[in-house]
Amino acid sequence: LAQTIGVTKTYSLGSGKVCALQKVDFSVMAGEYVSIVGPSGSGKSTLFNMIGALDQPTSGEVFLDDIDIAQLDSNELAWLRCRKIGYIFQTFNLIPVMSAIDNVTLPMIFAGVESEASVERGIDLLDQVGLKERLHHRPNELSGGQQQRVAIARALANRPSLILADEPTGNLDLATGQEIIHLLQALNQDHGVTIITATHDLKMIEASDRVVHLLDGRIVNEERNERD
Amino acid sequence: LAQTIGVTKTYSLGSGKVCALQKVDFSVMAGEYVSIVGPSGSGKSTLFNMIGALDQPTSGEVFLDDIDIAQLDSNELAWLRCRKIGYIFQTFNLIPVMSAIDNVTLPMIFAGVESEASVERGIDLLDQVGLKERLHHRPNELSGGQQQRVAIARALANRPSLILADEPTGNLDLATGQEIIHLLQALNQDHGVTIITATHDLKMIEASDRVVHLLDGRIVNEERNERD
Ligand SMILES: Nc1ncnc2c1ncn2[C@@H]1O[C@H](COP(=O)(O)OP(=O)(O)OP(=O)(O)O)[C@@H](O)[C@H]1O
Ligand SMILES: Nc1ncnc2c1ncn2[C@@H]1O[C@H](COP(=O)(O)OP(=O)(O)OP(=O)(O)O)[C@@H](O)[C@H]1O
Ligand SMILES: [Mg+2]
Ligand SMILES: [Mg+2]
Repeated sequence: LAQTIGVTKTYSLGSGKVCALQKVDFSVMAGEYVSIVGPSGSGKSTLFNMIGALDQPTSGEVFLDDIDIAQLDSNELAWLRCRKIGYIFQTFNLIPVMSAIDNVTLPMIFAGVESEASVERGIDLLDQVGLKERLHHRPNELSGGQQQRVAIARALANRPSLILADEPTGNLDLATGQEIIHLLQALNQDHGVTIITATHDLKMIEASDRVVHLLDGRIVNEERNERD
Repeated sequence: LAQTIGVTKTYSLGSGKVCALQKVDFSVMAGEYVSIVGPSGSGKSTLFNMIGALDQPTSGEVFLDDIDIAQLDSNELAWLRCRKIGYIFQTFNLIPVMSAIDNVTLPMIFAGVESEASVERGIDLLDQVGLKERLHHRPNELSGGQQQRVAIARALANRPSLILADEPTGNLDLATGQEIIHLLQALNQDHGVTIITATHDLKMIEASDRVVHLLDGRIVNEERNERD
């Protein structure tokens, strides 16, 4: 479903070059649940930006459904990011002036879903992440973990076939984190949604089929989980 | 050192009232290391805003060093927040247009520390959190966990006697998180700094003297840790 071949990402700042990813070969099969683990600064979010078509590699290719995304025009990329991929950002990236329900329905409006159906689905998604009492709160009227859960609900809005979850439980207590892990697991097991998470949450790692270790921008290890 | 008496915080939105804290009696002795735990949305950050004088209770009092902070004028409050209290925000709150080193030295400039000494201390603090290679990166040129560590370094800049750490390891892998736990522990044990953390990190909770459980804006349980 998703593949990076020889992906390198180098940032050039006034103070020098930072090599965030070095020749990363990474692939995920449709329906897989993969966790990417590694120290802070090892390149997890950068890899997600490559796979999610939010940024371009300095060299190497990224394929989604066997299509080289560097060949897509901006409309095709927009469609990918809106319909095919659900991105849960590490720093949430909610729209500050919009309420929780409006943040969640926005991608559906972009996808052409009519207003009543999108509000109904938005309420259902926010209920699934425990926020049905917070529909009309704006991000600054929500706790950190509540903002994180709005970001999660939003990523699921258009029923994406690929979810990129960047540290989705970082701001959650263990019980709420478990609910999110089960939510993602159910999408994977019952609906075949492909899930890639960047995480250091051991429970989330346990729930995945495969764990890929990143260190200083390189994949250094990979292990399969024996799941029943 | 810090005490809340009957602190209640109610937010009124168009859609109704939210009672974030209900008659909370909470106190911390000088030199203590206390963890506040509780589900997402239970009131941890709100309690921190009360203690850190960043917001006012709807009713009840907050005392710092036996002074009712509601009686302080804005200069006295500014001094408190700059010199006495170090606040590590759950969502970092770094200044986007400034580099890591400038973010860390800013509180020192406000405290009247002269420029060369503040840069020297800033570099040392960033080194202590593993970021001496990232001094000139701005927040959007840093990973999530690196931004969190800049926020930690900044909170320590003026050698506060009270640190409020709101989920300081939420974006960190276990090894980096351990470094932060040891850093805070050393400040507490070697320098008598009072530390209050809001966290769901079990390792951080283990490191504290006392654990206070919050649920729906109320303290529901408290336990002492037997530490060697
Ligand atoms: N725009 C940028 N310019 C320069 N360097 C950058 C930029 N963005 C990221 N980096 C650097 O690239 C490296 C990888 O960053 P990335 O965000 O992918 O790490 P990460 O594994 O997600 O870390 P974390 O667990 O802390 O979120 C980091 O060392 C970071 O400082
Ligand atoms: N400005 C606001 N207006 C309305 N409600 C608010 C506001 N700020 C916070 N709340 C609500 O107050 C409650 C407590 O929020 P708080 O941020 O203290 O929780 P928390 O324990 O820090 O949660 P988390 O673990 O998710 O960070 C939440 O239910 C939140 O929705
Ligand atoms: Mg990251
Ligand atoms: Mg909070």
